[in-house]
Formats: sequence, C-alpha cells, structure tokens
Amino acid sequence: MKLIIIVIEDDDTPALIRKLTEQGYRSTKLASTGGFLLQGNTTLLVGVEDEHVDPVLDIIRQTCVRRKKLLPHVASEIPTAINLPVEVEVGGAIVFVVDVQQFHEM
Amino acid sequence: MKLIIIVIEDDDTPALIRKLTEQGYRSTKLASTGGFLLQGNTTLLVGVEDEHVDPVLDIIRQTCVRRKKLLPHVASEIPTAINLPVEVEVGGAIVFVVDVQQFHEM
Amino acid sequence: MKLIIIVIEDDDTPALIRKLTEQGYRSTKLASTGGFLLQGNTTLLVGVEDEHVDPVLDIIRQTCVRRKKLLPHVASEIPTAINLPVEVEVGGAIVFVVDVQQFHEM
Ligand SMILES: Nc1ncnc2c1ncn2[C@@H]1O[C@@H]2COP(=O)(O)O[C@H]3[C@@H](O)[C@H](n4cnc5c(N)ncnc54)O[C@@H]3COP(=O)(O)O[C@H]2[C@H]1O
Ligand SMILES: Nc1ncnc2c1ncn2[C@@H]1O[C@@H]2COP(=O)(O)O[C@H]3[C@@H](O)[C@H](n4cnc5c(N)ncnc54)O[C@@H]3COP(=O)(O)O[C@H]2[C@H]1O
Ligand SMILES: Nc1ncnc2c1ncn2[C@@H]1O[C@@H]2COP(=O)(O)O[C@H]3[C@@H](O)[C@H](n4cnc5c(N)ncnc54)O[C@@H]3COP(=O)(O)O[C@H]2[C@H]1O
Repeated sequence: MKLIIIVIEDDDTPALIRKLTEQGYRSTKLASTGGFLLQGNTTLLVGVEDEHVDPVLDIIRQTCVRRKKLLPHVASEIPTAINLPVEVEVGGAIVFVVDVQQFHEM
Repeated sequence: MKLIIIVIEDDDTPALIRKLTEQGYRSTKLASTGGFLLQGNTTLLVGVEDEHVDPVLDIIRQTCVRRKKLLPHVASEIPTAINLPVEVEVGGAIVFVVDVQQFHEM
Repeated sequence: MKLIIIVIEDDDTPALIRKLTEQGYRSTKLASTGGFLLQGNTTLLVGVEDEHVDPVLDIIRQTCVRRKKLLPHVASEIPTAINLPVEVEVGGAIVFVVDVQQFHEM
C-alpha cells in the first residue's frame, strides 16, 4: 500500500477528485497554502494498493498538467491601443509517494 | 517510531482525542473533506513508538467503529401513519501507519 | 527524498517559512490543532533531497526553539502592589522525517 500526497491548485481539485472517484480511487482533501506565493492550494491524500500508483499518477498528469492559459488583458493604468490577452502558467502537481506499513478500514 | 494517519468522522473526533490523551498519546488534528461525499471529516496525526501502534489501533477501534444509529424519522412529504425511526451507518476509521525515519522534539 | 512534517506554533510559522524559502527550500502549510491544548497550530510539509534534511533541521532549531518569554503581567482580580512580568514557554517544534519512495513535479 502507498499513500500518495499531491499538492495541486484549487482550480484543478474538483476535476482530479472526480476522475479519481470515477476510477474507484478514494481520496481525502486538505486545504493548504503554498510557502512561496502564500496562496491557497490543495493537498490531497490518496491511499492505493502498490499496483495502482502508476494509473493514479497518469490521472494526475492528465488532469493537472502545467499549461499556458490566455487570460483577457487585465486593464492597466496606461490605456494601450492593443489589448492583447496575457499568457500565464497554471496547473502543475507536486507528488510524494510514501510507503504504508499498515492499512486498516475499521 | 510510526506516524499513524487516521481519517474519521467529525462527531467521533473529540472522544478519540480524549481517549488518546488519557493514555498519554499525543495528536494533531487537521480539518479535511471526503473525496466521495464531499463532506467535512477529520484527519488526525498520531506519532508513537513502534510498540504503541497496536494499543492506539485498539483505542480507534473502540471509539470510532462503524455502527448503526437510529435517527428519529425524518419527516417526509407524505404523512405516514407509522413514524418508524431510520437506521443509518455512522463511524468508521481509515488508518494509514507510516514509518518515521527520524523524530525530533525541539 | 524525504518529507519533513513539522508541527510548530502559529507565531513561529512566517519566520520559518521565510528562512526556508531564502535557503531555496519549498514548503506547504496546513492549519492544524493541538490534541492537548486544542489550540490552533501549524503543520508544515517540506520535501527535500536526503542531503538537505540536516540543514533544514538546523533552520527549524534556530527559528522555533523552545524559549522563555516575558509577558507583561496579566492583570488579575486581586490588585497586587508589585506587577512582576510573567514568564511563559513558547516555541518548540515536533518533527517527523518520512521516506519518500517517488517524487514527481508534473
Ligand atoms: N518540495 C516541496 N515540499 C513541499 N511542498 C512543495 C514542494 N514543492 C512544491 N510544493 C508545494 O506545491 C506548490 C506548487 O509548487 P510548484 O513547484 O508547482 O510551483 C511553485 C514554483 O513554480 C514557484 N516557486 C516556489 N518556490 C520558489 C522559489 N524559491 N523560487 C522561485 N520560484 C519558486 O512558485 C510556485 C508556487 O509555490 P508555492 O510554494 O506557493 O506552492 C507550492 C507548495 O505548496
Ligand atoms: N467510490 C465509492 N463508491 C462507493 N462508496 C464510496 C466510494 N468512495 C467512498 N465511498 C463510501 O463513502 C464514504 C465516505 O467517503 P469519503 O470519500 O467522503 O470520505 C472518506 C475519505 O475521506 C477517507 N478515505 C477512505 N479511503 C481512503 C483512501 N484509500 N485514501 C484516502 N482517503 C480515504 O475516509 C473517509 C471515510 O471513508 P469510508 O470508507 O469509511 O466511507 C466511505 C465509503 O463508505
Ligand atoms: N498528555 C500531556 N500531558 C502533559 N503535557 C502535554 C500532553 N500533551 C501535550 N502536552 C504539552 O502541551 C503542548 C501542546 O500540545 P498540543 O497537543 O496542544 O499540541 C502538540 C501537537 O499538536 C503536536 N504533537 C506533539 N507530539 C505529537 C505526536 N507524538 N504526534 C502528533 N502530534 C504531536 O505538537 C504540538 C506541540 O507539542 P509540544 O510537545 O511542543 O507541546 C505540548 C506539550 O508540552
């Protein structure tokens, strides 16, 4: 058994939990905060049998992968003739896989 | 040393913490949410010497075991002559025991 | 790779996160509650390469060490001639170092 500890953005959390649940994987969500940006994010605990670690990593990779997103131009003080959209990076996941010595469902 | 990670219902949390403290076991409580029901629950961290894992598991088993509870009949739209109480399942605990390489009290 | 799980007082948290970030260490903060005093505290997750465990423990030891603090005398019901300051213990850190089988930045 392994415990997978996943830190993801709040926006990606509902989709990841839904995909995990559809595949029969159980999870527990903890509200957390990033140490650098000091912004809210999500820490997810997913306990799985060893042979399910790779399929879960695949689900995370598909749902939370880092990607560029075009945001409508954020109005600045200086009126500019061309309001080009702004490209920002979103998503991403930090994943720790930890060994579980004992697992009990009481 | 082991770190015991326990996911339990909010209602069982005060009793479990009290029982653990009475036996001299220390704990840290984290507010969490279940991935399936999306309802609040509790994740408890309990760090213990290896020989105390089994006694702690016994305390969890006694305090949080799954049980049936009779709830007064929840009034439904259709008035029924017989207001039988409704039986629901409560309690339960999901427990991960993880090995601790180093423990420090600074 | 190791995951360092640190329980500290809320007051010491900003200084510890700042010191860790300055040294290039990343962290995730979880709001928690102590099982004995039932007061809010902080649980910090810090994932580091094995050779960085000791330097991180040093940073914790310097930032969160238990220390005596003089608090201005808390006015009591009985007016006393001498308002001596009260000495209380603050700080301290409880640290669990756990082995990480796999680490992924997606
Ligand atoms: N080794 C580790 N141990 C424990 N938790 C970890 C961790 N690595 C990452 N995290 C967690 O994952 C969040 C996202 O990290 P990511 O590397 O994708 O995205 C990071 C990274 O791209 C950047 N960043 C973080 N620290 C940085 C630094 N010292 N210098 C430059 N950029 C940094 O800022 C983003 C947000 O960081 P933030 O700390 O707010 O939020 C982090 C933190 O909560
Ligand atoms: N895919 C599914 N299909 C049918 N029924 C499902 C289901 N997923 C969960 N359930 C049922 O719903 C209860 C609440 O699940 P929830 O995910 O909200 O709340 C869970 C979750 O927060 C945590 N948990 C359970 N297994 C976990 C695991 N392997 N990894 C991480 N957290 C787990 O413990 C809480 C209680 O779990 P417990 O098993 O006692 O009770 C579960 C289980 O009886
Ligand atoms: N049964 C008892 N009898 C007498 N005094 C007691 C006691 N339990 C705790 N204390 C004292 O109260 C302080 C706060 O404990 P609390 O459980 O609220 O807050 C704790 C708890 O959240 C966490 N913690 C400590 N040991 C732990 C363990 N083995 N497992 C999980 N969490 C632990 O670290 C916080 C600070 O612990 P720290 O040892 O520095 O400081 C402890 C300790 O000095």
